[in-house]
Amino acid sequence: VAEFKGISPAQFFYKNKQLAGFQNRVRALYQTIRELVENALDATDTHMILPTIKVDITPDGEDGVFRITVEDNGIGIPPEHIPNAFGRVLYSSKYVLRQTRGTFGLGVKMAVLYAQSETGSPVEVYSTPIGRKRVFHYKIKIDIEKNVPIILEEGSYPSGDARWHGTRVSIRLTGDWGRAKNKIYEYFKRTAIIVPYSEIVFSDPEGNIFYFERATTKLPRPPRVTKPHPHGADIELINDMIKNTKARTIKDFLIKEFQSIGEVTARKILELAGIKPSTPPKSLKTHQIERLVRAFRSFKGIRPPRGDHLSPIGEDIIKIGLKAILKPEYVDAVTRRPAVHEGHAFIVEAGIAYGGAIKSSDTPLLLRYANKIPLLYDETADVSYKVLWKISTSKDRLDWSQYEVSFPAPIAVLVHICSTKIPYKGVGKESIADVPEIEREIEAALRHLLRGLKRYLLKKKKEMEESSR
Amino acid sequence: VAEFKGISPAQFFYKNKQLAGFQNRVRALYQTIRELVENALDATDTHMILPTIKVDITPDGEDGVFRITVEDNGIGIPPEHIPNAFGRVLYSSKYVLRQTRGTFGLGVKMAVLYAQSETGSPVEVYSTPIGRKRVFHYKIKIDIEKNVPIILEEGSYPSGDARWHGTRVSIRLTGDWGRAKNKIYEYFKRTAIIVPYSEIVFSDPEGNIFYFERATTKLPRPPRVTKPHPHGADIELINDMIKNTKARTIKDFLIKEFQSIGEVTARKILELAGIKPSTPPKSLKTHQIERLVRAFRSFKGIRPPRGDHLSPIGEDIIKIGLKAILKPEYVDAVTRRPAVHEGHAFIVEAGIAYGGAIKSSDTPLLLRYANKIPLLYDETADVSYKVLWKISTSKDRLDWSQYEVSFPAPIAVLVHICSTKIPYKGVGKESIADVPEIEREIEAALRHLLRGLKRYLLKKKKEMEESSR
Ligand SMILES: Nc1ncnc2c1ncn2[C@@H]1O[C@H](COP(=O)(O)OP(=O)(O)OP(=O)(O)O)[C@@H](O)[C@H]1O
Ligand SMILES: Nc1ncnc2c1ncn2[C@@H]1O[C@H](COP(=O)(O)OP(=O)(O)OP(=O)(O)O)[C@@H](O)[C@H]1O
Ligand SMILES: [Mg+2]
Ligand SMILES: [Mg+2]
Repeated sequence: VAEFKGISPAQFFYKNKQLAGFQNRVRALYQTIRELVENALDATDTHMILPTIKVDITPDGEDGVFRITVEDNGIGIPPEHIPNAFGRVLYSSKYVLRQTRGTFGLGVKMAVLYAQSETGSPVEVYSTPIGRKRVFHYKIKIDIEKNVPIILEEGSYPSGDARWHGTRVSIRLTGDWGRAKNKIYEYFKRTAIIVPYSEIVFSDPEGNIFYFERATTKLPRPPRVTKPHPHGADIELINDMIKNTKARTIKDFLIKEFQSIGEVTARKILELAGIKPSTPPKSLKTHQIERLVRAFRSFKGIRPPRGDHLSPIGEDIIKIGLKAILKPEYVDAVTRRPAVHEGHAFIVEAGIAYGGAIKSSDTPLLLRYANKIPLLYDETADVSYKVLWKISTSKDRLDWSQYEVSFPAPIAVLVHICSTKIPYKGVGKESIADVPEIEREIEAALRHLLRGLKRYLLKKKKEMEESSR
Repeated sequence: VAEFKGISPAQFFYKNKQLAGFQNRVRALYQTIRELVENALDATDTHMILPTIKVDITPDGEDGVFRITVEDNGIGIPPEHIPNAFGRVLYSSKYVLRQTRGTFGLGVKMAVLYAQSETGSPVEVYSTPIGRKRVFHYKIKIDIEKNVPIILEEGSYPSGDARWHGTRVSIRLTGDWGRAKNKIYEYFKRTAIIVPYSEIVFSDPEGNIFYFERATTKLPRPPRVTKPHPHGADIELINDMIKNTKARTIKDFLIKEFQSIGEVTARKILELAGIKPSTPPKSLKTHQIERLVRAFRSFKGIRPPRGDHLSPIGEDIIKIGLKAILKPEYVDAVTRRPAVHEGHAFIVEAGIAYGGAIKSSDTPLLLRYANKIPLLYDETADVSYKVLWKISTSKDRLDWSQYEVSFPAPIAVLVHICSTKIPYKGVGKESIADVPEIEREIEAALRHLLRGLKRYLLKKKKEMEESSR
């Protein structure tokens, strides 16, 4: 007799923690740092705050047990939402259509689940939301069966500094520092490259303190919430939008709730779908919504989504970051125009750094980023690696020597993809699927930068030849 | 002001369907076939039933819309569980510690979610559980916001044949048959290789009918439910086990609820953990359970898990499958002894097929399987590919020519990993993480088979030299 049961999302992700990057004590330590730092950065640069982030990893009690603390000067978390934000899997402030690092509503909860299953310790949260004058603090565990927070302690006290705001999160877990440290050091370096406007202080369990100073006060333009585009729509998305709309007619619904649909386009789409423009949206039947989705897909006159809600880093900031951390002799960057994939706009940016303090190596150093998050694992499964490999090794493709580069060479290549929907291959956010539109954009960006590098190398070669006469 | 909210697992997987292999109309068609066929096989061979499976893909209405129907002679589904089995994400009969293809409680629901969002159609289910004399039928959609089934139709009628039992599932969705067909054909061939005891009839949208006949009536031994092993335990697993145990003392709890713990081992572990053997399990505090987990990990005297609950395919059946589908001149297979990873036993099996009808190619054809499921995508991210590549290309490794093989060559390599916990890299089950213990087992199995192939090729070379004198 088969045993049927349902489980909660907390049970699901606890049982399958390897899907989220928590498969062992090496990866769990790394992933916890990532999840906390990425939440801290989302709470700052997304809101035009210059980030100041303090990270501590300290041995705590038994061998192999560490306390990880991350503190930021971000927007803080309203106290009524703190228990669910840390204690309920699939709870988030980022379930809106805006480019942020966080997207799943899972990250910090994975760290809490892991810590609680390894040391039994709750997460400790201190937070002062902008404009509030108190520090709110909580000790939280997760009731895995019910997927609800267990509040072990809560309270508040007056904040010492009326202008301070931010969050401090502290987690106690088992980790393998020895095996994880190189990846963690690399994570901080790559974070400093992509957010050179951030000040980061990292103190490790061996007593070392790493200070990444703020290399610029320039911030990228902030991301904005945008509306869905018809090409990203299906029946269930429309059902959900209809539930929440105040529009009284289907024509107004299309114009108001979607991007890229004006009066003329709305009428044409409705005509194609055989639906009267005055129809109340909430009265539509499923087969009518199906015809609407078909009309979206077959009607050729819908403008592609714009990209101005996105938040690219920008060529200046990319160059500042590469210079500050890699100290190359030559650096360049390019931000491509917005492109589209399944109704979501995306922007590819790339950077190249050559020579100087960069070590020579048989292959270029590939620095991958998605929505300003550094991706360090699963390189060979990633779309950027595929493009770089194709440029480097395909018989029918141009090769590096065509750009005056012969390996071993001191060269680093940065690729950043930003979008309201990143096609991550897994919830652990380590690699990006090889979507053809994204592949094309990365290749175009890299070739543009390689042409610039070639001009530089040719000029340098010429100068050396002249000076040696 | 940040917009906080929680979402259901149905909303989560609907929004992130690319994580589960439903990223576009090519992959969705392929993945739907997989999920339905894998459920059908779980309902048969796991229960010592020779599988007979019928698969139809038929154009249905508009261009690009298909109806997929899969019918099996399996154990069926009790009617009271059908709505949740098809309409509630994270609902399953396979959340027990036993080797099955299904593990997540998500597969068929992803197909239902995709179909409903693309065509608005419900899934249609017909089922007669073993021993019942009626056919129970349902039309079900998923309430995505609440993650509960919506039953559009239900009923039952007397089954025509008192001995018939099984299930028929029918789904209507949009798909790109042209781009998906080669992968789907390959999926059926690779399924026929691994379950040659199964009869499969597949009729495609072009009117072709593919009949994979039952090549043997030998079935692998069925998998059995097993108990957790202490090395796979953490605080939350033990909490959960304590909730459900009838054991009155912690000593009896350890002996009864875990595998590999007898009287002596139980006493020694409890001594190490500083817990009295007579302590009632439900009275233990978190810090005591933490000491128990430490004792599990530090005590050296715990036998590794046995593997006899696992269900390897077996060398005979692997060879039958390879012969029936690839028609090689030479075939061999090996089933390794059980090994262990994080408290879960696993068995690696491998097969090799050479010559005959196999086409020569620059690289060996790699056939990957996990718990009898063929894995066709993400090959380069998979542990088997990594091992094969390492054997083939590392400078310090033996290469293929050492085994008398020079490329191009007509060679196929099969790797099957079975376990109560497969370290899949994603919920779409396409590749397996490179866990060192698994890597070692695959390499040992392949080298064993390559030595056998070498003997065959040397013998063949000698015979040809002698006959040419
Ligand atoms: N340091 C922080 N400052 C402000 N808000 C935070 C901070 N850390 C967490 N939060 C809040 O808690 C929520 C849950 O965080 P969590 O990491 O689980 O999910 P997420 O960041 O939304 O998505 P993802 O799973 O992709 O990380 C966030 O959406 C955010 O609102
Ligand atoms: N053809 C079938 N015969 C018998 N039971 C079935 C069949 N199809 C589905 N089921 C039942 O429905 C449940 C849910 O199926 P679903 O594919 O969603 O999850 P699963 O197979 O348990 O896990 P996974 O997500 O890994 O596939 C199964 O556990 C099984 O009990
Ligand atoms: Mg997060
Ligand atoms: Mg399944």
